[in-house]
Amino acid sequence: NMRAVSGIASDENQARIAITGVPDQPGVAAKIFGTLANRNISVDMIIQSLNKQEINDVAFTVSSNDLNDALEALEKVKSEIQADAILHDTSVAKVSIVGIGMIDRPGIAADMFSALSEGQINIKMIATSEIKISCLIEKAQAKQAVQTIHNVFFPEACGATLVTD
Amino acid sequence: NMRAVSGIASDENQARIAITGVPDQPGVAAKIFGTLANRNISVDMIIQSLNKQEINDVAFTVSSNDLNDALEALEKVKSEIQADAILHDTSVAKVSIVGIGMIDRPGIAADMFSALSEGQINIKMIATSEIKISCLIEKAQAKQAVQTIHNVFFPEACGATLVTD
Ligand SMILES: C[C@@H](O)[C@H](N)C(=O)O
Ligand SMILES: C[C@@H](O)[C@H](N)C(=O)O
Repeated sequence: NMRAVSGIASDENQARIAITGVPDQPGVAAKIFGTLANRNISVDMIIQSLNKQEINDVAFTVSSNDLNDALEALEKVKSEIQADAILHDTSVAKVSIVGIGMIDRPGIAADMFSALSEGQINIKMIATSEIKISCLIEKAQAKQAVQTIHNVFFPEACGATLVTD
Repeated sequence: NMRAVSGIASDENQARIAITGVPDQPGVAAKIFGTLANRNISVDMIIQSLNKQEINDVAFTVSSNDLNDALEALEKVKSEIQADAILHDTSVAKVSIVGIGMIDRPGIAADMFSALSEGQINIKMIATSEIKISCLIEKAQAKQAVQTIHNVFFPEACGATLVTD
């Protein structure tokens, strides 16, 4: 399991935006992200889970530097997309494990989530791909998160650094 | 914009599972995915968006062949993780665009979402990474989805195939 993971990354310069209560209909996602693209705002994680009664939330992260521009742009289309609210959270960090073919390795995501759980670190959002498993967590816990994940996936490295004369 | 995308993929052999109403606390995600890993069930997209009042939903996809095993395993831990429900949907397909460095290209995701919207195809779930933007849609619309996305990102190819004698 451990060898599939080649690295751990942490990004504390992200802000999370969530557009809540939008109609779950064609065109909504296009409007949201088209609006951001028109302002040349790059979006990192886009996460949309299942709807409830034809209503959904669309969450995503942007660079902290782009947060104000993004919010301003989205406010302009808020009524058009019939959103209940546009929420944001700057107190987040994205912690990821990177590897090859992780999807075919059941247990890698579970091990990452266990590592965070061991550190009492709550997982706010999750997005995965074959080469990257990312969790959004509390920014203040980012360094601890990297450490606990490192202990799980690179235990021999930790053993070496503990040797003192 | 168009050149960043190297391909379009469609997978009609996935089933979506959603575990709803779980406490948004450390250990929950680890329990869910540890349970699946113990049965050697591979998980594809894991999507968890923001919580509401300390409660969250965790959605993910598995291969259709693994659906029954996955549901059986999750039922056993349902009360331990205090889930309201374990839902599933087999009528889904995952449609993705694949490329390099797509996160730094605002507008690629928007173009994909627009393509689907043009085809009146509702986007049920979204998960993204730098090299892959994936949408879960209605299975019956998978082929149409690939076609509309292809028209947007590879227009010259479509032009060629429309020539008839
Ligand atoms: C919510 C949003 O993703 C909507 N379902 C759409 O297709 O655009
Ligand atoms: C909901 C689940 O992701 C929870 N927040 C956890 O950390 O495990």
